[in-house]
Amino acid sequence: MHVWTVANQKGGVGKTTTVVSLGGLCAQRGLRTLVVDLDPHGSLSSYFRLDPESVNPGLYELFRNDGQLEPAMLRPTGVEGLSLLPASTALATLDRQLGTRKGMGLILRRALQRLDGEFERVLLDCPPMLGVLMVNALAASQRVIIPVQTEFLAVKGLERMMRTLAMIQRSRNEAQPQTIVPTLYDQRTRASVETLALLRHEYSDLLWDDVIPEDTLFREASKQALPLTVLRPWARGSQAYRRLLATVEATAEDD
Amino acid sequence: MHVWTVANQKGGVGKTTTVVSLGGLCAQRGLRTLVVDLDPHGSLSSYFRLDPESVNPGLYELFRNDGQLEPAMLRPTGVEGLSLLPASTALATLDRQLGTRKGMGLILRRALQRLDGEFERVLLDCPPMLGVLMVNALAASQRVIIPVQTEFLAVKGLERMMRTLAMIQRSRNEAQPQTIVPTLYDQRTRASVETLALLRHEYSDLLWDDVIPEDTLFREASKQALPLTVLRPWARGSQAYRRLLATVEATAEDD
Ligand SMILES: Nc1ncnc2c1ncn2[C@@H]1O[C@H](COP(=O)(O)OP(=O)(O)OP(=O)(O)O)[C@@H](O)[C@H]1O
Ligand SMILES: Nc1ncnc2c1ncn2[C@@H]1O[C@H](COP(=O)(O)OP(=O)(O)OP(=O)(O)O)[C@@H](O)[C@H]1O
Ligand SMILES: [Mg+2]
Ligand SMILES: [Mg+2]
Repeated sequence: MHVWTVANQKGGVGKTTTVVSLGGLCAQRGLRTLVVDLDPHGSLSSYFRLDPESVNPGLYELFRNDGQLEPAMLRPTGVEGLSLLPASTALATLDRQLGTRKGMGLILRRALQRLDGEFERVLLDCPPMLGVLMVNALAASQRVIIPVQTEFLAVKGLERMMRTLAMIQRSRNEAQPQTIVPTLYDQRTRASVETLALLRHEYSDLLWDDVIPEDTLFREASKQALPLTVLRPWARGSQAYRRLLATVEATAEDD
Repeated sequence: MHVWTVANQKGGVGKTTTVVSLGGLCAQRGLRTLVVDLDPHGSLSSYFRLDPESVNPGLYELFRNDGQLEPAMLRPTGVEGLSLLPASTALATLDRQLGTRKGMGLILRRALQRLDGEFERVLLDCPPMLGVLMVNALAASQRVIIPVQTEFLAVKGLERMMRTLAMIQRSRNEAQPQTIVPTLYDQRTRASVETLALLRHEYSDLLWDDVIPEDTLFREASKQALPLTVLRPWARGSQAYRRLLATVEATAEDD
């Protein structure tokens, strides 16, 4: 079972879109896939028409019951082979309640290990902040995918994100490969083109060698509660995520 | 002194861009203006070339010293008449450390009251999450500006945001007016046009009657560390924020 985290402390860079797109593609290939919503705001759960105000049981109950995973927590998404472990707004209180308790960072890891025979791919959607939820996601996964918007400030934010990851990595034994993914790329905008060149210069070894282009069809797809890769398999955005998945799968073999 | 909060739990909707743009306009009009960065990721501070990893003293020290505001916390931005109270990454620990302490939600309000004669406009930039920082911002301000991206999921997120605000409002005596601002509007995209119609239907009394259009020059401006309203006063984005400020100022008279 491969577990991948999609994270960036910057908001609105395409984390949820990446989880939905890659999750949809894995399911379409016949791999039993689970997507997990760690964001108290619940974008991933809303995408699949669940209401984070009334989800129960969900990820919050998993944390409150010390990692006890119940079958009722795994929900259908309307896409064959794709299941969802939804978020609820109550997750926003976890940092205050459990943030300093010993072993708090390993709860999700232990819970997902029990699913080993049931799923082949698990994707974790993180909230746009560094807290106990992101720490849990990083501890539970073998690889981190970091979407970055191709604009100047996002590169500054990426420096901080990489420092955060380095800090968290120090407490792991095995290395955790990272893939930086340029998103919302608009080749007509000078800022996009220049930022991509800057990223290629500063992060040449971790940066994916392609980009996810801006594609307004992503907004249509979220309205239909379907991944774009399912709704319009040949849209520009779908093709780009298909190329990304090929790269991640090729390097994941060594995980 | 008018204090306005710009907040939305959804990431990447234009919160920081709104604070920078409105702050720039107020300063250009000769109003002494302060912008405050409450986001541990520090986008507003980075915008004006401060490094959230090394800011000290900043907002974190203000919270740690129980609201003690020192002159060294107020920094220049390179824009005449515009000052910045910067964030540091350490703010991410506040929820865990201070989240349940009594009176924790009023620290910023008390600190800003001491600036009453020094500034005429204060704008608070919130992180994309509900926590002690957002609660402080809402308690310290007379009005809330809520940027919303014109896409389907954002409207679902807005419902949750409004419920959150209603929950926090219950503990206030005076009403806190709210202005919902459609951002990143692209009239060529069906999802944008349909979502705007939906917003106009569901939130007719709180919704601003205009939109902030998608304008790639915002990305250029952040690269120059200048508000777009200063760099290119007649860009589409600048003109839209000028119209928004006119609406907010007209209704703020009653605050
Ligand atoms: N390649 C793309 N082209 C066009 N729109 C996109 C693309 N990727 C994402 N979007 C849109 O941008 C917005 C933000 O994307 P998304 O919600 O996935 O970001 P996020 O990083 O998960 O945000 P948050 O920080 O709030 O969790 C959404 O409206 C989404 O539809
Ligand atoms: N009207 C607009 N047109 C084009 N780009 C915009 C517009 N408003 C904001 N942006 C761009 O969208 C991105 C997100 O904006 P911004 O950082 O202001 O959002 P935010 O809500 O503050 O994000 P976060 O949730 O991370 O704090 C930035 O790259 C910004 O330059
Ligand atoms: Mg998201
Ligand atoms: Mg911001």
